[in-house]
This record gives sequence, C-alpha cells and structure tokens, in this order.
Amino acid sequence: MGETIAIINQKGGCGKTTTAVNLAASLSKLGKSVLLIDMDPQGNATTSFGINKQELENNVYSAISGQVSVKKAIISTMLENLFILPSNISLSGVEVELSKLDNYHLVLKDLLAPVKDIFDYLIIDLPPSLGIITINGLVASDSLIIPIQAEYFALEGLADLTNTINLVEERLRSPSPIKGIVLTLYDSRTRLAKEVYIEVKKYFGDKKNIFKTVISRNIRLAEAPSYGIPCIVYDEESRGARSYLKLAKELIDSENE
Amino acid sequence: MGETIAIINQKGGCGKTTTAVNLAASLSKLGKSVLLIDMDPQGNATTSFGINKQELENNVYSAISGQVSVKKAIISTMLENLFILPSNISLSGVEVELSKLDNYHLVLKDLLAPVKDIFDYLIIDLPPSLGIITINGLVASDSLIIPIQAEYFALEGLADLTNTINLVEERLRSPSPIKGIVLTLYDSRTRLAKEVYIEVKKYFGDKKNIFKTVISRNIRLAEAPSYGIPCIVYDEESRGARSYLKLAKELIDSENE
Ligand SMILES: Nc1ncnc2c1ncn2[C@@H]1O[C@H](COP(=O)(O)OP(=O)(O)OP(=O)(O)O)[C@@H](O)[C@H]1O
Ligand SMILES: Nc1ncnc2c1ncn2[C@@H]1O[C@H](COP(=O)(O)OP(=O)(O)OP(=O)(O)O)[C@@H](O)[C@H]1O
Ligand SMILES: [Mg+2]
Ligand SMILES: [Mg+2]
Repeated sequence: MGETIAIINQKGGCGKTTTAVNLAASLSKLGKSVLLIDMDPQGNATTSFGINKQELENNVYSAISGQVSVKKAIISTMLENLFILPSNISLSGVEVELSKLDNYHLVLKDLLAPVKDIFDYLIIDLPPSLGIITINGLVASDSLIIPIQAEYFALEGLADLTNTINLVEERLRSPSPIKGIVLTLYDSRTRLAKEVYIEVKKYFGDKKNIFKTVISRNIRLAEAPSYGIPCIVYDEESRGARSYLKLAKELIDSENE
Repeated sequence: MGETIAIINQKGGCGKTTTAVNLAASLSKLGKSVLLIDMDPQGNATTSFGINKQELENNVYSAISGQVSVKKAIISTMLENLFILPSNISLSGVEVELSKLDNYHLVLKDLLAPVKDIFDYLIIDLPPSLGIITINGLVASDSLIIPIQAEYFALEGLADLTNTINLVEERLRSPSPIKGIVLTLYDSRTRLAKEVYIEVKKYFGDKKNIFKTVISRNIRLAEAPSYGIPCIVYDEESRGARSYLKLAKELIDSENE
C-alpha cells in the first residue's frame, strides 16, 4: 500500500519542488518505487526531469478533467523506479473549475486511487498557495513534509499553514499528520538561520517532528534542473545530493519505528 | 497623478515582497509620496513594517468587500511619505468570491481610484500565482516591475508570465507595459547566475527593459523584516539598502527621459 506524502508550504521559494524531486529520486535510488505528482501549474517538477511541458500529450490536468485515465498520463523518467504525473500551465484553470463541484476536495484523492497500490511512495509537489489545489493535496495525502527556509517570512506563514491543515482535518475529515519539517536552503554561517531554527523548534514543540537532516544551500541543487536531471544523477557526490539521500533514509527508517 | 506599479512574478521566493517594500521605502526617502498595497494573503509586506496582521482593524480585504472605505484601511508607517494598505489571510477568500462577478478584474482598479492622485507612486505586492488577485494587480497598474531570481526555474516561468500579461492586455483591454526587469538575489560568484542573466537578456530583447541596478544577495535584506523595518531604516549603509535606493533613483530618472 503506497504512502502518499504532500510537500507543502504556501511560502514561495522555500524548496518544495527541490525537495519533492530530490526526495523522490533518492527514494527510487534506495529501491523504492515512486510516483512524483506535479500539482503546480508552474510545472517545475516536470521540467526537473527534462520533460518538455509544452509538448506533453497528457498531464495531470487532462487526467483530472477526464480526457485521459491517470495511468495513461503517467510517464517514466531516467530513473528505473521513478515515474511522474507531469503538469503545465493548463492546471491553472482547475481552481475555478473545481470550486463549482460539491466534492471539489476529493478530486485528486479519487484520481490517484487506482495507482496508489502500485507504488511504495507517491510524492505530491504543491504550488505556493492555500487554494483548492493545495486542499486537494492535503486530502489526497496520508502525511505531510513541510520544507521551511530558515528566514523570517517562513515563520510568519506557519500559523496560516497549520490553521489550514487543521481546518482540512476537522471540516473535510481528512487528517494528514505532519511526517516532518525539513530545514532547507540552510546557511549555517548566518545568525538569522540559527534564530529561525530555534523559533521553528519552539513552534512545533516536541522534537520528533523535525527531521535531523538539514538541507544546506548547495549550488549543485540549483544547477541540476537546468540539465533536466535530479541532483543525485547530476552530481551524486555533491552535498545537496547527499543531503537528500540522507533525508530519504531518515524517512524510510522512521517508517520502521 | 500617481503611477501604479505592480511587482509581479508567479515564481515563488524571487524577491517580490523585498522589492516592493524596499523600493517603496527608497522612493519615500527620495521625497516621493508612496502607497504600498499588500495584495498577498501571506501579508509579508504588512509585517515588514512591524504591523500585527492578526490585530488589524481594517485591511485590503475589508475595503474590497465594502466593509470600510479604502481611505479608512490605509495606515501610516515609520516613514513620513510612505503609507500602506495592509493585508492578512482574510484576503485568500477573495479569489473564489470575485470569480462570480462579471467585472472581477476591475475590483482593485476601482478601489484605488479615489486615492490614486494623492500619491506619486502606488506599489502593489502580488502573490506567487497567476490567479484573480494577480489579474486585478495587472489591470490596476500603469506599469510592471518583474523581479527575477537568477536561477533556472525563473526562466521556465517567463513564458507563462508574459502570456498572462498579453492576455490581460488583449482580452481585458488593459495594457501594463513592463517598466523593467530587476535581477534579484544575484550571486555573481556562481556561473548559474551569469548564465541566467544572459538568457534573460536574450528573452527580453532590447536592453532598455532591464534595470542596470542588480540586487545582490545581502543578508541585511533578509534580517530587516524580523525587526519590522525596511532595510533602509535597519541598515542604511548595507549593500541591500543601497541597491534599492539606486533602483529607486533609476526608476525616477527613467520617468524624466
Ligand atoms: N538547498 C538548496 N541549495 C541551493 N539552491 C536551492 C536549494 N533548494 C532550492 N534551491 C533553489 O532555490 C530556488 C527555490 O527553490 P524551489 O523552486 O524548489 O522552491 P519552491 O518552494 O518549489 O518554489 P515555488 O514556491 O515557486 O513552488 C530554486 O531556484 C532552486 O533551484
Ligand atoms: N537580495 C536579497 N538578499 C538576501 N535575501 C533576500 C534578498 N531578496 C529577498 N531575500 C529573502 O529571500 C526570501 C524570498 O524573498 P521574498 O519573500 O521577498 O520573495 P517573494 O517573491 O515575495 O516570495 P513569495 O513568492 O512567497 O511572495 C525572503 O526570506 C527574503 O527575506
Ligand atoms: Mg515549486
Ligand atoms: Mg512575497
């Protein structure tokens, strides 16, 4: 039975896509079968695998709108155990369209149901907002990973994010426990990063929620997407690739506890 | 007659709020009267001035929904010539509400009409999306400034952004010329930054659209919001504060050409 994990944070640029892509790639390298679902109209997770967004025959929007089955929209990547449900700007129309449906919040969960058992992990990349696409991501997921950039605005957004998670749990009866918080773009030389890290620990209380693995700023993570390959393929020895492999191992270990 | 400038880019974390806040503060230091409009439900521009988002009596949403006049929702800041129309998470409900109106795209333009002539500049901070709030920002503005982080995903998003700008111009008959592109979070030590800069110049063709001022990465810009003051107040001598002052001067000079 596959575990569906949504990578969520409405703050822009905090490393959601970089985490979704490199965590999915690392899990597949560790022998897990993984489906990466790009639920961001920007399609950054899709282009991170060298896929031409404009020329896609099928994508997550054509599957959601019923033009094609989800199985037909899934494509393989250069990694053996890793598949992707790609997206492009066509997905941006879905928020207004879904808002007219009664069960607008179950659309993604229902779409993924036929393929959930084929994979060990289903990783969902979400856009920087708390709208209907993100609500769908919350309802479809079994658990959440929250990437937090160690900067001030990230702290500001935590209350809005946890409020939304709690609302979905109460009103839509769809709990998604937080699997973990991962510090991203971490620059240990700055006082700001350390201060924010301390505040994040205070905010989330018991330590079990914060991954021990911290993802430092590493230029190889930012370069890899321009070559259309995940960092573990672009530069396996880089600090960035090794951090995400470590995060993947920490994630798998936490399942066995 | 005030000029309304929207700071726009759907890519998250590219420096929209940092540019809106520090450009507005710099223009006010140069003697211009400025209104900063926070159209992002995250409310980062609002908290950049030490304003408690949760305790706000009035905000841009209460003005848009007609509970209070726009004049009553505007508050002063620590800078003499700078005022702000603040926001908080209450704004996130507006996209679905406005989608039901025929003139959904004119709401912000009509809201600002009574105050447009009171200021020299009205600067609009927008969220990381191309939804109804951003469309309102495009229609309400006379011109646009596009902050671009010198990284790969920023290039990916340019086509979607310029398509949206052109659509609003043709379908909603509301042209907003691009006043300029500003490179943000620029790290001149990396090859990636230089490569992206070259690609951006290729994409936008004639040089006149790209501001000569490049905003380098400078930790003081990221620290200032945690003290609730713009960088020019937090550390006037910092590279970050000086870059935005230079950008403000370049903007004013371009008006006089
Ligand atoms: N650890 C890191 N080291 C260096 N660069 C990074 C790292 N993580 C992310 N980046 C870069 O920072 C930028 C923002 O990251 P990314 O796009 O993954 O964030 P996001 O949260 O998905 O953004 P959005 O809100 O737009 O979806 C990208 O250019 C990415 O390449
Ligand atoms: N030139 C800079 N030097 C250092 N830090 C910066 C700079 N510009 C922005 N930052 C920091 O980078 C992060 C992203 O910037 P900011 O929040 O302004 O981007 P944004 O485009 O408004 O994000 P969003 O898409 O979430 O609205 C913030 O933590 C900010 O403090
Ligand atoms: Mg992303
Ligand atoms: Mg912002």
